[in-house]
Amino acid sequence: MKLLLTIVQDTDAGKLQKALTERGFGVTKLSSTGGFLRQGNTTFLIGVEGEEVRVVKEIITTNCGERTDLLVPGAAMADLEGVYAAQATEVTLGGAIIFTLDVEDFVRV
Amino acid sequence: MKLLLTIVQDTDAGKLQKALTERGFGVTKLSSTGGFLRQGNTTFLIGVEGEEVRVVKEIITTNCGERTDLLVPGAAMADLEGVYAAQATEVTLGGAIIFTLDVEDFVRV
Amino acid sequence: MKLLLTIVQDTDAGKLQKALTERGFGVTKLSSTGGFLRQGNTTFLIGVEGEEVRVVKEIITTNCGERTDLLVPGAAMADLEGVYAAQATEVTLGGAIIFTLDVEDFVRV
Ligand SMILES: Nc1ncnc2c1ncn2[C@@H]1O[C@@H]2COP(=O)(O)O[C@H]3[C@@H](O)[C@H](n4cnc5c(N)ncnc54)O[C@@H]3COP(=O)(O)O[C@H]2[C@H]1O
Ligand SMILES: Nc1ncnc2c1ncn2[C@@H]1O[C@@H]2COP(=O)(O)O[C@H]3[C@@H](O)[C@H](n4cnc5c(N)ncnc54)O[C@@H]3COP(=O)(O)O[C@H]2[C@H]1O
Ligand SMILES: Nc1ncnc2c1ncn2[C@@H]1O[C@@H]2COP(=O)(O)O[C@H]3[C@@H](O)[C@H](n4cnc5c(N)ncnc54)O[C@@H]3COP(=O)(O)O[C@H]2[C@H]1O
Repeated sequence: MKLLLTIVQDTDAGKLQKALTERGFGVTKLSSTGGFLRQGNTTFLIGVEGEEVRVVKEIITTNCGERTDLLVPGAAMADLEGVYAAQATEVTLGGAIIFTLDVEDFVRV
Repeated sequence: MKLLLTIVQDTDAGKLQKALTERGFGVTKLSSTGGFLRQGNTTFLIGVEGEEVRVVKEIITTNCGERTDLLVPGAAMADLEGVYAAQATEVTLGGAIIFTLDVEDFVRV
Repeated sequence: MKLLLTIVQDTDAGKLQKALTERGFGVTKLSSTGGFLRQGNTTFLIGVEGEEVRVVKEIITTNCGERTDLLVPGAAMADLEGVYAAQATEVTLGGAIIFTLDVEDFVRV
């Protein structure tokens, strides 16, 4: 068994938790804080049999992977700022960090 | 040294913490949430010398192991529900998950 | 890569977080509780390349290592307690516990 210690943004945490438990994977959630930005994030403990590690990493990537989005400022903001406001800006969202640790023994008592 | 990452129900956490520290074992407690039931639970970090892992697992089993209990509805409830309420029902309590990780180095500074 | 699971006193946590991130190290902070004294403390997850483990342990020791301090009771207290109060007493501060775990795989998605 492997333990995937996975750090994701709070905004992606609920989606990931649902996607993993719906497919029968065990998950435990810890609240954490980023060392650099000092903002809240989420650390998941996910114990997975070796042959399913690849599947779980795909689920994490689909739900939390880094992606870019076009942020078109809301109409109201555009009025306030005049002609220039309407242009879309590209922002980066999401992102996840996965540490894979080897589990010597796993037991349920 | 091994690190036992142990997930138990909140109701058993205090008992386990007391049982471990009374016997001189080091313990750190993290608040966590179950991925499936989304209820609060407790994740303990327990660093233990290799030869004492078996003892610690026994202490965890004694204090948090899965057990069944006969729940006899309180007398007041029985009055309300009439003749059928008085029967006892069997419920499952407790349960613990233990991941054993190998610790390459342990140092106190 | 190694994962340094480091438990420090709350009073030293901010200093350590700043010292590590200023030098470009990745850090995640978890709130925790000591098993024996039942007081809040801080558990850091620090993923570090193998060759930098020694440097990070030095940063932890400098910022959180156990040290003694001379506590001279405040002047106001000395007045109240008369002649004997002015003597300094030695107190122990800080201290950190570091578990080094091997990371089989580290990925950012
Ligand atoms: N492989 C793993 N990796 C990381 N953490 C793990 C884990 N397996 C269990 N846990 C942790 O231990 C708690 C108790 O798990 P247990 O298996 O006794 O009891 C579980 C199990 O009987 C059931 N369950 C859990 N996940 C399920 C799923 N995806 N589908 C169906 N039933 C599930 O619901 C109970 C409560 O689960 P919950 O998630 O709320 O709480 C879980 C979770 O926090
Ligand atoms: N093997 C281990 N596994 C997991 N976590 C560990 C650990 N050893 C230490 N820790 C964590 O580090 C904190 C500081 O431990 P330290 O050994 O410096 O300082 C300890 C130690 O000097 C003493 N102590 C701890 N447990 C004891 C016990 N069972 N019996 C007697 N003294 C104990 O009390 C101080 C505070 O302990 P507290 O538990 O509140 O807080 C502990 C605990 O959160
Ligand atoms: N080696 C490691 N060990 C333990 N935890 C780790 C880690 N690497 C990343 N993390 C965790 O993952 C979060 C996201 O990291 P990411 O690298 O995507 O995104 C990072 C990275 O792009 C940047 N960053 C992080 N530390 C930095 C530093 N010391 N100097 C410059 N930029 C940094 O700021 C973003 C947010 O960082 P933050 O610390 O708030 O939040 C981090 C931290 O909680």
